[in-house]
Amino acid sequence: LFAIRGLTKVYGEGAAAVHALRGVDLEIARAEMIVLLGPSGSGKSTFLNIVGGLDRPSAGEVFFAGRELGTMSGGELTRYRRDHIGFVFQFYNLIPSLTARENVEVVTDIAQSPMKADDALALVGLGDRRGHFPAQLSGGEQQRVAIARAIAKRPEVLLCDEPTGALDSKTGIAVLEAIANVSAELAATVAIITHNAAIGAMADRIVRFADGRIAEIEANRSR
Amino acid sequence: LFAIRGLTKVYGEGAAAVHALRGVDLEIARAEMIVLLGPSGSGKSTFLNIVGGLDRPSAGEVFFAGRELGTMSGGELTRYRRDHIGFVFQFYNLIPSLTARENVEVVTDIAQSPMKADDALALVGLGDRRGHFPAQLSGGEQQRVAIARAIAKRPEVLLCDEPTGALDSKTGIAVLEAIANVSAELAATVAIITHNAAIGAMADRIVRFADGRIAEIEANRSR
Ligand SMILES: Nc1ncnc2c1ncn2[C@@H]1O[C@H](COP(=O)(O)OP(=O)(O)OP(=O)(O)O)[C@@H](O)[C@H]1O
Ligand SMILES: Nc1ncnc2c1ncn2[C@@H]1O[C@H](COP(=O)(O)OP(=O)(O)OP(=O)(O)O)[C@@H](O)[C@H]1O
Ligand SMILES: [Mg+2]
Ligand SMILES: [Mg+2]
Repeated sequence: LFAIRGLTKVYGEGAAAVHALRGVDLEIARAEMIVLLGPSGSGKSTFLNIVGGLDRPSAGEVFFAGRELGTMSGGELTRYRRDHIGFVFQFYNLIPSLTARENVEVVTDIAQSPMKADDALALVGLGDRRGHFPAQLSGGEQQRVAIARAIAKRPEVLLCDEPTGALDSKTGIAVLEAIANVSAELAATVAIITHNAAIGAMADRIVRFADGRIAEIEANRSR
Repeated sequence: LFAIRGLTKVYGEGAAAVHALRGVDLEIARAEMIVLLGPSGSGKSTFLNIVGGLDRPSAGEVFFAGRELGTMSGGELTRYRRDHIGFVFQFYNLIPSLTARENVEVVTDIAQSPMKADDALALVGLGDRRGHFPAQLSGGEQQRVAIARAIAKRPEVLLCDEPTGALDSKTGIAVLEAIANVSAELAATVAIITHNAAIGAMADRIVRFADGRIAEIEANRSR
């Protein structure tokens, strides 16, 4: 489904230049689940943002179902994200002036065949927090709203940036089961950035980043 | 050093009331390190915020060296925080318009015997990111700036809310060593909220929250 070639991203210039991605090659099959691991600062979020159409590379290409994202205008990238991608952001990116339910509905109101917002919130254990604003939610509760928003969309592609970072292991497992069940039902293509070994166990392949490159790809032998 | 009695915090009213803390009792000895564990939403951040003088309880008392925080005015609480507390926030709370180094200096400029900002940033592995703004830093790098800011202050009391949530295990260990070394040097009193078992291994006692109460306190047998 995805073919990524020579993906490069440089921030800044000259002596201050930061080479966040240094030529990344990867293919992702339809309905596959891959996990992205690697040290802090190794380029994982930058990679996911470009694949999700939220950022543009300095060089290289990302093909999605044969279309190269670099040829898309801003409006076309917006439609690409809206029609195909569910994204769980590392910083949650919730709208402070909307409740949990409203934050999910912003996305489901324009999706093709979404879940009900309340059903998605129930799947992540937040049924009784629907009317709360982000400032009235704990860290882990905010993260779970961000996850509910992405899975409620029932997207073809689910991109998750550290979806369990703020969660205790029991809540994290419940959330991973929600992600796994929804994606299995949709045969979704899933890429998850995580430090959580339990997610590693669910993946088809494990992709290790180091210093802006892919250092290693291994098939998950425990599956 | 701390005596906490009947600490209670209720948000909202009537049917919508959320009982975030339901009468928490705890004593914390000087130079002790305790770890706070518990499910998402169980009251850990609320507890730490009140102990750190960032929030006020609905009922109950927090004694710090014999002074009850509930008797302090807003200005006295501000001085309490400035003079005694280093805080690592679950949401980092960095100032977007200041660089990493400037974010640390905001705190060290008014501290009694601080580290140099550059030394603290080096301790968390960010020596080469000092001039970056928060938006130019990865999630884990932002979290490390927040940690550097707290430990650079060389505080008497260090309160950390999920300090390694966004970090891979190797970076997390380096950061924990920085926290452990700085606090040992100062004989600081440390309370850390975490899901990271490695931090649990460093603690004197493990305090488990559930549903706004302390469910269990155990001495750390592996020390
Ligand atoms: N301003 C608020 N209004 C209403 N409820 C609130 C408010 N702030 C927090 N809460 C609720 O209080 C409870 C405790 O929140 P707290 O942030 O202390 O949990 P926590 O243990 O830190 O969770 P996490 O591990 O997810 O960070 C949560 O259920 C949360 O929804
Ligand atoms: N706008 C920017 N300007 C300059 N450098 C940047 C910018 N955004 C990111 N970087 C740098 O690019 C590198 C990769 O960042 P990225 O967010 O992809 O890392 P990451 O693997 O997601 O890290 P983490 O695990 O800490 O979230 C980092 O070293 C970061 O400092
Ligand atoms: Mg990241
Ligand atoms: Mg919290």
